[in-house]
Order: sequence, then C-alpha cells, then structure tokens
Amino acid sequence: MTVWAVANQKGGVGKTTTTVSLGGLLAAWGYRTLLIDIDPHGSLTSYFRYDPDALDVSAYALFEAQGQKKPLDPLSLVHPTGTQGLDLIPASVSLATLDRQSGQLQGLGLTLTNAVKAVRDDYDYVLIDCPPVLGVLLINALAACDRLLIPVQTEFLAIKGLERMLHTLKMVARSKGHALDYLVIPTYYDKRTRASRESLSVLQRNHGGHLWDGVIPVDTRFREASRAGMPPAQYDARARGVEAYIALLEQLQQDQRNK
Amino acid sequence: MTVWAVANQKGGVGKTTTTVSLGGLLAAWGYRTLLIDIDPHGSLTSYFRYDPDALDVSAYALFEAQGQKKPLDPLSLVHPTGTQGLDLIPASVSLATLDRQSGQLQGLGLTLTNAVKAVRDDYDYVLIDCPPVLGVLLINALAACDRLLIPVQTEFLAIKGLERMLHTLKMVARSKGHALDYLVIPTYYDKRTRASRESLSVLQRNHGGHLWDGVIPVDTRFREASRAGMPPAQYDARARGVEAYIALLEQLQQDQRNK
Ligand SMILES: Nc1ncnc2c1ncn2[C@@H]1O[C@H](COP(=O)(O)OP(=O)(O)OP(=O)(O)O)[C@@H](O)[C@H]1O
Ligand SMILES: Nc1ncnc2c1ncn2[C@@H]1O[C@H](COP(=O)(O)OP(=O)(O)OP(=O)(O)O)[C@@H](O)[C@H]1O
Ligand SMILES: [Mg+2]
Ligand SMILES: [Mg+2]
Repeated sequence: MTVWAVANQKGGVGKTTTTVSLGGLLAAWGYRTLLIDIDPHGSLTSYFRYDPDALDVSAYALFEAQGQKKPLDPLSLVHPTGTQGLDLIPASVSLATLDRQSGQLQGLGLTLTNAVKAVRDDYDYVLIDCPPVLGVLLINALAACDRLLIPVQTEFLAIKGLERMLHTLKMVARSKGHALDYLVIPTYYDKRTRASRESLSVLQRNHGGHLWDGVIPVDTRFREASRAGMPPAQYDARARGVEAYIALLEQLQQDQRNK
Repeated sequence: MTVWAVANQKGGVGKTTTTVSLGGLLAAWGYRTLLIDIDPHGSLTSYFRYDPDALDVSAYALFEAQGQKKPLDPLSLVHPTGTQGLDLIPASVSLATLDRQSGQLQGLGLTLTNAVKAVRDDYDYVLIDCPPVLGVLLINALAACDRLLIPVQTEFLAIKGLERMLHTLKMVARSKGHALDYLVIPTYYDKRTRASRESLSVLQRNHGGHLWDGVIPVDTRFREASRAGMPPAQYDARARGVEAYIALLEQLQQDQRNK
C-alpha cells in the first residue's frame, strides 16, 4: 500500500483538486483507493456531498480514540463517494479543536500513521488532503505518508510560500528521523501570462530535483466537476486538466517502480 | 478610525488580494492606513518583501505582550510598505504556535482589540488579513473589527464553505455579545463560465442582505502586481480588477456614512 499526503500552507493552490483528481484516476484504473480529509474546513468532504458540520463519524474519531488510548477500526469511518473503488474518511469541524487540545491529549502525532497501517490490506492507495496551516494535522500527515505532494500555483506569492514551507517540513522530518520525500507540482499554469512562465522557471531553478517536469493547466472543468460532485476523471476524461493529472500519476507510479 | 477584517476559512479566495487592494486605494485617496497580517503563512508580509521566517518584530509580539501582561506600543511594530500612507504590521511564523499556547496564555482573545484602540489617533483605517483557519487568530480579528469582509470565489465548494463559516462566526459573535456585521464579496468572477454565473445566483438567493451587489472579476494583473510588490491600484490603476475594488470601497464608505 502507498500513502501520499497533499499539502501546502498556502491556500487555494489545488490541494483538494489534486487529491480528488488522482483518487478518481486510481479508482478508474482499478486500484482500491481511500481518501482521508483532515482539513477542518472539509472541502473534499463537501465535494462528495457530506456536511463536515453534521457528521458524527469522521476522521476526528481517529484522534479522539488515539488520545483516549481506545481501539478503533478506521474501516468503521469509511463513507462511499459514488465512484466505484473510491472511499472517503470525511472531515468534521471538530478537527479544528485538535491544535488547542494537543497539549492535553498525548501521543496524537502518530494517529494517521497507525490508521493507515490498520488498513494496509484493504487499500492499494491512501491519499490525505491537508488543511492550509501548519499544525498537529499536517504533522500527522507528514509522519504517515511515503511521499508528500505539494501543489504550487505558478505565481509569485505561492512560490515564496513554498520556500518557507519546505524549510519547516525539513525540520519536522528531521525531528522524526527520516528524510522528506516530496514532489512539487506546478498548478494553475496559464502559458499566456508572463507571471506563470516566469514562476515556472523560478521553480525549475530552485527546486529542480523535486519538481515534476509537467504542469497542471488552468481548466474551468475542475470547478464544473466539483459542482457535479464527481472526480474530474469521471466527469470529463478528455479535459486537459485531467490529461495533465494522468501524466502526473504515470510519473508517480514510475518513481515507485524505480525505488 | 474604522477596522475591517478580511477572512474566510476557505483558502485562496482573495483575502490577501482584497486587503492589499483596499489598503492601496485608501492610501491613494489620502487616508492613513495600517495593514495587519495575522496569517502565520504571511502572504501579505511576503507581498511587501518581508520574510515571515526572519522577522523579529511582528504581530506575534502583540500576543506575547498580552499573554505576559506587559505593555507594548503597537506603533513600534509598524513597517513601511513603499506606498505613501500605507503601513504594515507583518506576520511571523511564530503566530502558528498561538493556538497550542492559548490554553496557557490567558486573555489572548482581545489582543487585537487593544492594539487597534491604541492606534486610533494615528490611522483612519486598519485592515486585518486573516489565515484560512478558525482559531484564536481569526476570533481575535472578529472581536476587533467593525465589519467583516468575506471574499468568496464564485464556485461550488467555496459557497458551501461560506454557509459553514457564517454558522461558526455567528456563534462566536453571540458569545461576545454583539451582532456580526459582515459583507460577502464575490471574487474570481468569470462571466463566461456557467459555474460563476450559477454560483452568483446562489449567493444572491441565500445571502441577499449581506452580499455586495458587484463582483471582482478574474484579472491576471493581480498576480503581476504581487510580483512587483506594489498594491494593485499603484501597479495599474486602470486594471478592471482595481476598478471593481474602487466600486467596493465606495460602497463600504457609503455604508459607513449611512450608519
Ligand atoms: N488547474 C486548475 N484550473 C482551474 N481551476 C482550478 C485548478 N485547480 C483548482 N482549481 C479550482 O480552484 C479552487 C481552489 O482549489 P482547491 O480547493 O483544490 O485548492 P486547495 O489548495 O485545496 O484550497 P484550500 O487551501 O482551501 O484547501 C477550486 O474552485 C478548484 O476547482
Ligand atoms: N480576482 C482575481 N483574479 C485573478 N487572480 C486573483 C484574483 N484574486 C486573487 N487572485 C490571485 O489568486 C491567488 C490567491 O489569492 P490570495 O492569496 O489573495 O488568496 P487568499 O484567500 O489570501 O489565500 P490564503 O488562503 O492562502 O490566505 C493570488 O495569486 C492572487 O494574485
Ligand atoms: Mg483543500
Ligand atoms: Mg491570504
């Protein structure tokens, strides 16, 4: 089983879109795929028409059980997404309280690591959609994943934020005793604008070894897919944004085989 | 003096862009304007070429002083922005630790309220740029502001997030004993896409009384302005995005006069 976390402290760069696009493709290609939404704002959960305000059964239960040292089978939290082969452990707003509680509830740091281990015979891939903030939730995802995927909008502010985030992540990884394996994914690429082209060459200069050699183009079909509540690949397999995520997924699987 | 906070738990909807656009216009129109960045990720701070990782003097000092009950003059934290009449209290990454500390440091909730009171003779407007997460920082901004501005992308996921956020904000305001005065601002509007047009009519149906009757259109000049480190109005006063923010600011000032 392979675990990928999708994270960036900058908001609105395409974290949820990347999670649901790769998830939909993996399911379409026949892999048993689990999505876990740990963003208290719950975009991925809303995407599949669940309400993070009203859910009793959510990812929060994993942290609660870990804090109280009670056993809990993660499979009991799984919800269907309407797409064959694609399951979801949704978010709830109570996840937002975890940072404040992390002083009291000991040992929260490995909650997701334990949860994904418990389902390793049930799924081929687990994708974790993260909130745009550095805290106990993001650190959990870092500890649990085999590889970190970092979508970055091809524009100035997002690139500056990337340096900072990588600086923090490397510190966190070092304190956990393992090197951080990450891939930067340029998103919202619009070849007509100078801002996009210039940002891409800055990324190539500064992050060459960890940068995917493709781009996810601007594509309005992503917004339409979310309105329809279907992963982009299932909504419109020929959309240019979906074709770009196919190329990304082929690269990610190629890297796995080379390991 | 007038205090506006700009917030939305959804990431990447144009919070920082709205703060810097309105701030640049207010300064150009001759108002003494202070921007406060309380997003630990520090997009507004990076916008003006400061590094949230390396800053010793930042908004964090306000919370530290409040927690330790030590006096601190907020004017000692002010940095220039390069635009006449526009000042900045920048963010630093240490703001991210406040949620975890809020258990230990008592009375953090009114930090910003006290800070803006202390500068009321020095500025005409204070604008607060918030992080995309519900926590002690956002609650501080709610308590300190006269009005809350909520940028919302005209697309499905962002609209679902808005309902949830308003639900939470109303609860917070109630616990503080005052009604929440807010304005929803449609951003990233692209009249060519059905997703934008449909989302706007959903907003009109569900939030009529608190919805600005204009829209901020999609405009690539915003990304270019951030690359140049200048507020959009100073970068290109005739850009259609700037013209939309002018219409918004005129409405906000009209509402103030009507109060
Ligand atoms: N390549 C793209 N082209 C056009 N629109 C896109 C693209 N990627 C994402 N979007 C749209 O941009 C918006 C933000 O994307 P998304 O919600 O995936 O970002 P995020 O990083 O998960 O945000 P948050 O920080 O709130 O978690 C959504 O409306 C989505 O449909
Ligand atoms: N109306 C618009 N048209 C086109 N681009 C825009 C518009 N508004 C904002 N942008 C661009 O979208 C990106 C995200 O905007 P911004 O950083 O202001 O969002 P935010 O809500 O502050 O994000 P965060 O959640 O990270 O704080 C920036 O690159 C900005 O230049
Ligand atoms: Mg998201
Ligand atoms: Mg911002």
